[in-house]
Amino acid sequence: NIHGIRGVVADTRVVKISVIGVPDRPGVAAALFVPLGQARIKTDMIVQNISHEGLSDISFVVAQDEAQEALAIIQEKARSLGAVEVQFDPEIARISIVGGGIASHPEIAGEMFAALASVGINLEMISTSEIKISCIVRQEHAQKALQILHDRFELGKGDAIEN
Amino acid sequence: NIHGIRGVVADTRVVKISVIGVPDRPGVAAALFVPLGQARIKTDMIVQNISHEGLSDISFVVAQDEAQEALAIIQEKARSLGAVEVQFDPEIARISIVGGGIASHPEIAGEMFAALASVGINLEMISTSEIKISCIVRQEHAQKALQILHDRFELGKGDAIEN
Ligand SMILES: C[C@@H](O)[C@H](N)C(=O)O
Ligand SMILES: C[C@@H](O)[C@H](N)C(=O)O
Repeated sequence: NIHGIRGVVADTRVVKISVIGVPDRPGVAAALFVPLGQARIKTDMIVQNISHEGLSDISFVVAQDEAQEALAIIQEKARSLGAVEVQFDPEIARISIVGGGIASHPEIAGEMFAALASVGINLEMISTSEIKISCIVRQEHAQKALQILHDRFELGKGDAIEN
Repeated sequence: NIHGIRGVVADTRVVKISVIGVPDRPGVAAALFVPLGQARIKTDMIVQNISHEGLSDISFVVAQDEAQEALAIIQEKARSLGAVEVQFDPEIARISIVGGGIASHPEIAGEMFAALASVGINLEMISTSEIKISCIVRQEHAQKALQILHDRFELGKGDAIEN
């Protein structure tokens, strides 16, 4: 396979929760995630970009079977923080490329984004590290996303997994 | 140490580039990151949250010595995409907790955020995976951040590193 990528994974049994317009000041992220941790809820792909006019959005992904509990906790905390709103989106898929090659192959991110764009898939959230590139897309695109990435990165049969 | 965390790292020789208000449609992320990959520029911590009114922000971190070249590429691409603006921020530190324990210890994220908040550090960007939790903070807080996380997670001397 190309670039030493170990595989591509599509997770469809996850949901996205976004807290919109929270104050960008110390303690806000803690206020949201300490209670989730205390409830033993596993959060993944926590994403927060830079703020605008003192307000930030914080999103994260949770497993479907923890979603209701996570949402209840978040809605209460968001209210006390004065958040603009909480969005709950179950119709997502998380598409991830994993592999040690990412750090040493700076072209992988762009190639993954271009591959998904080539079949018309919009990237709704992005989060990357040296060993993993993850994108949130509409759940209906999961199969198509796996296929194009499998083809583009010349992966073997066992390397493109849908969960 | 607590939770099987392997260490905490502060990277201060990095800069943040943010492309503000790009269209949230297929191909935009590719337009920005394919040229960076072709220039062999290593991007880390690409972060994109959900869009508002059809527009998104995309941020990423690059090493100081690749920053000028990355910025030049991004500014040209951002212009052709009709981005609202490009922000360049060199006064940052990336604070990361690394360890296999993160996936199985859902309390780590909240505890990290709370520890940093307890010493007044604002979290400007957040990006997480099962093996790494990264926050962008003001560069001036790097030492303080390392110290509080080292103390809170009871890490040994060699486990809190400033780069
Ligand atoms: C928005 C949120 O991350 C806030 N900046 C905090 O530090 O908690
Ligand atoms: C904003 C950008 O990520 C866009 N949604 C794309 O798919 O390229």
